Amino acid sequence: IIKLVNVHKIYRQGEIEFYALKGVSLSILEGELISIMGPSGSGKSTLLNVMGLLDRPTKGKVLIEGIDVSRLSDRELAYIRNIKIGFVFQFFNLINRLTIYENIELPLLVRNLSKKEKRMLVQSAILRAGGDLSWLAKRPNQLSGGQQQRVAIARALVTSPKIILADEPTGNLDRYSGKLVMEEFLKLNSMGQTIVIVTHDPEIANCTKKIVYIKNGEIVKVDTNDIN
Amino acid sequence: IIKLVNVHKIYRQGEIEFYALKGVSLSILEGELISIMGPSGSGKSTLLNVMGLLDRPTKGKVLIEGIDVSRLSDRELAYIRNIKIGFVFQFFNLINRLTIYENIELPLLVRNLSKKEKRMLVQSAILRAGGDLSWLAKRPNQLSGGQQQRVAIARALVTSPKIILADEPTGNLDRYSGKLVMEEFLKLNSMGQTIVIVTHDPEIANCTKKIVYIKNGEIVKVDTNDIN
Ligand SMILES: Nc1ncnc2c1ncn2[C@@H]1O[C@H](COP(=O)(O)OP(=O)(O)OP(=O)(O)O)[C@@H](O)[C@H]1O
Ligand SMILES: Nc1ncnc2c1ncn2[C@@H]1O[C@H](COP(=O)(O)OP(=O)(O)OP(=O)(O)O)[C@@H](O)[C@H]1O
Ligand SMILES: [Mg+2]
Ligand SMILES: [Mg+2]
Repeated sequence: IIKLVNVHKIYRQGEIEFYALKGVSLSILEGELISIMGPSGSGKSTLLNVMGLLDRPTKGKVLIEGIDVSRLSDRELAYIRNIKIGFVFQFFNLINRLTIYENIELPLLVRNLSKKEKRMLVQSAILRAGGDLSWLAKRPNQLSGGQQQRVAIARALVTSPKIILADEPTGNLDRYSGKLVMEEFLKLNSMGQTIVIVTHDPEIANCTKKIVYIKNGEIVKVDTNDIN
Repeated sequence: IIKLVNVHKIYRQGEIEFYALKGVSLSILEGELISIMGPSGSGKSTLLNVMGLLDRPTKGKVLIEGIDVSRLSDRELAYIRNIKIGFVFQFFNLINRLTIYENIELPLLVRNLSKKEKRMLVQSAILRAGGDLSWLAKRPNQLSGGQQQRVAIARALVTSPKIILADEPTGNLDRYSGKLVMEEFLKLNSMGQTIVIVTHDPEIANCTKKIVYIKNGEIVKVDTNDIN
């Protein structure tokens, strides 16, 4: 469902060229649940951003459901991203002047839904992310770090996208809240959603069927995890 | 060195009163290394902000080295904070338009130091935090999440403050980088610095001599850890 072919991402600062990704090739099949692990600075967020069409590779191809996205305009890319992908950002990217309700509702705005339908989806999303309905009227800066993280997760879930990409979704959560989030991801995966999780937590990675290891912008190992 | 007496922190939204901290009393002796653990939303960041003079309690007293800080003006508070305390924020609070060098240098600006002295302190700080000298010319948005976290740690270390307060300093780090940070904290503690770490990671907490557990804004348990 996502295919990366020889993807490179180069950042230039004047004369200096830095390779954040060097020749990364990866195929993710529909319905897979995989984690990506690696040292800080190894390229995980960059890789996820390329998969999630938030960033274009410097070289190489990205195919979403077989479509080569380099052929698409920014507008078409944004459309595909909104329809097919739910993204949990490493630092949430919540909008401070909107309420939590409005933040979670954001991905729904391009669809033709009634006020009532949207409210049900938003409420369901925040509960599924392990959050609380009482947060909906608040603003992001009135919530704790872990609470904001769960709001970011809810926003990624609200459209029930085919593909969920999560960048360190439990980094600010205690073990219990982190478990609830993983249980929701496992449930969604059992119903067919494709999920890719970047994580530093081996306990999270151990819940997934495949672990991709990245180091210095390259994939160095892929482990298949035999879980129940 | 830090004493909280019956501290309350109340947030009001119209008629609604929410107690983020309810009657918290805590004494931290000079040279202690303690961790604070608890569920997401339990009040850890609020507690650390009150200890670090970034926030004033609604009720109760805060004493820093015996001085009741409620008697001080905001300006005097800021002065004490700059001189005595190094704070690592949960979300770093780096300034995007400054370089990494300038970000780490910030706490040094009120002191009378030569350019050379400042450069040595900044370079030492970033290395001690497990970072790399090559980051110094960059800007925060050119670094990965974990790299930014280590810059935030470096900024808290650069003045060698008596008290270091760290809010989840390893949340975005891989195990190896997290270990390097803890080793530095242990080293500083062995040289007399008082260190308080808010963490969700039991492995980090196990390196500290005392663990304070907080739940729903109250301290529920204090464990003394017998480590080598
Ligand atoms: N400005 C505010 N207005 C209303 N409530 C607030 C405000 N700031 C924080 N709170 C509430 O205070 C409680 C404690 O927040 P705090 O940030 O201290 O939690 P925490 O223990 O650090 O959580 P985490 O582990 O998720 O970072 C939370 O329930 C939060 O919703
Ligand atoms: N705009 C940029 N300009 C220059 N270098 C960049 C830029 N953005 C990222 N990098 C570099 O690319 C590398 C990979 O960054 P990335 O954010 O993907 O790492 P990561 O694996 O997600 O790390 P972490 O676990 O710390 O979040 C890092 O070394 C970073 O310094
Ligand atoms: Mg990252
Ligand atoms: Mg917090």
